[in-house]
Amino acid sequence: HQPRIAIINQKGGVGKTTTAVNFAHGLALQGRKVLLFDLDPQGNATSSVGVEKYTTNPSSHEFLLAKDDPPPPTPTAYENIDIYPANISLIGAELELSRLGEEQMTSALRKNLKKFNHTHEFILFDAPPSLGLLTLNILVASSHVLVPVQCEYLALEGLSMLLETLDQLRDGHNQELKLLGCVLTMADLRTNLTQEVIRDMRQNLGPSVLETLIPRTIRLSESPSHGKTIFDYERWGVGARAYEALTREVLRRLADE
Amino acid sequence: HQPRIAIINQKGGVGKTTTAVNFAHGLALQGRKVLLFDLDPQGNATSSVGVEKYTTNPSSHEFLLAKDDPPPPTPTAYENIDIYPANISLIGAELELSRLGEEQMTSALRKNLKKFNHTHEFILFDAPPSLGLLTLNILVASSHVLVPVQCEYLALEGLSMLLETLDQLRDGHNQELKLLGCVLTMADLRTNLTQEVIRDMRQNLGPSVLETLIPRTIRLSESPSHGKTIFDYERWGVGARAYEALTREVLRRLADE
Ligand SMILES: Nc1ncnc2c1ncn2[C@@H]1O[C@H](COP(=O)(O)OP(=O)(O)OP(=O)(O)O)[C@@H](O)[C@H]1O
Ligand SMILES: Nc1ncnc2c1ncn2[C@@H]1O[C@H](COP(=O)(O)OP(=O)(O)OP(=O)(O)O)[C@@H](O)[C@H]1O
Ligand SMILES: [Mg+2]
Ligand SMILES: [Mg+2]
Repeated sequence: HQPRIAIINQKGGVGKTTTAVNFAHGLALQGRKVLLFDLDPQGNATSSVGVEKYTTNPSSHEFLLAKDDPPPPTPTAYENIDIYPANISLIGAELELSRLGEEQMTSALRKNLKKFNHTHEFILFDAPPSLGLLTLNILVASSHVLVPVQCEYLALEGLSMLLETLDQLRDGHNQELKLLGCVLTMADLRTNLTQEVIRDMRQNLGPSVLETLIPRTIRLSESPSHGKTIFDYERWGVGARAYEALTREVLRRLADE
Repeated sequence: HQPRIAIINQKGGVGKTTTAVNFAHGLALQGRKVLLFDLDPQGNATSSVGVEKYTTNPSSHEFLLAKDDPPPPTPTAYENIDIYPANISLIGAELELSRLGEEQMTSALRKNLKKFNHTHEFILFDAPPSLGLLTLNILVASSHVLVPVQCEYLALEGLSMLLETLDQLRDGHNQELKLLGCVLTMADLRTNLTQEVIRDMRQNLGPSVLETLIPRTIRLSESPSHGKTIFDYERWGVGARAYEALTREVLRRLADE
């Protein structure tokens, strides 16, 4: 069983890319082989693992719209992590998908994943901040969903809309889709706002909120500028330890299924 | 001359909504009548000014796709600020726009703005975090663009892509489109990262970067949970003073044109 995990939230700047990249490395350090898809046209996940964007490497866009056998992924500097990098043509992907017609436009990624013979134990998808066709393709192709939620008021606002969309998908296009959980990010426990958001989330969503809190730490926002994951940038800091704890908690939740 | 200002950045969580709402109130306090369009399906601008989302008020979605005369806007609790609130059907807007055909799909908003007889001196558009059809409609309908840029590395990555898109639009669909400038947000001057981003931005973009810096302050992230702008929440704090300075700087730049 190879979990395919969508890391999504249409709210912007909540830590989707930071979670995708550091959770990928957390898994890799546990000896799991990980395949990371960067499906955000900005290509933040690609550069956060030190891979050049917009090069001739086969991109996530090529994989998504491949007519024949999909191309191979690109290795990264990290053992056990391969990537399909973002490419500038991903900007036009949603329009290209909408022209495939009702049936195909949300299942192009799933179709090509089925054709792809790979040895990875985990597939992670980094999504753009929207509920458009790219994110819908990811959700239709995934087995699980991890939702980063920033400890801010505005980040709570769109959450019920997102969770409803997941329910609709489960009833329709993708019956196997499970919510792995919500992970609270950029938590600053010195502020009332963070404490209120954590309390609200745990009261309303209970066990769907992961125990692990990701603290706000400047090291997490510095590491991408060096093209490094947090484990490579500050191996034993609070950021790396939080993503290590997140990795362990997700592995436990998957084992308990 | 009524400036129509697009507040855009496809990078998520950089302060688009916070800037749209507080700049709107900054203008209103200077006696200018402002019309705010919330074109992000999340509806953060709508709730940040204390207006109920997803009600029967004529929404920005209705305005965008109106076949006859567009409906009137909704007043807010603030003198001089009216709004077209976001509505849940905005989620489907991009697909609806794509079905209007090549010619109309990016000019629907501009067309309806021309039909609309209003007394507002400024129109502000809050955009979702993408360069899809909603944002393109905003850019085609606007006279100016204000780009909030968070003082973070990942926020710099997508900026050149965005500025290129603006150049292409100016050569094509909208010759009058001017870059008002980039405004640096969530600046924490105690960190090297913020100082590096500010230095990079000023070196590379020079006068396109506004002088005004918006500091990171918890009050700016608390005010939306009370449905208040920063001027209403903490009138003389650092957040309100920064947005007051931003308002004055933008008015100066417009006067110098
Ligand atoms: N725990 C953290 N502490 C401090 N900074 C963080 C943390 N997590 C993420 N960041 C920073 O916050 C910003 C937003 O995070 P990130 O880009 O991962 O969010 P995102 O949800 O992927 O954004 P987008 O919606 O644009 O895809 C980035 O500059 C990132 O470096
Ligand atoms: N100067 C600031 N200081 C502290 N917090 C801020 C500041 N500006 C914005 N915020 C908070 O940061 C988060 C992101 O800001 P905001 O929602 O305005 O960005 P956005 O670009 O509109 O996001 P999206 O891409 O989702 O539309 C919000 O929770 C907001 O309250
Ligand atoms: Mg991202
Ligand atoms: Mg916003």
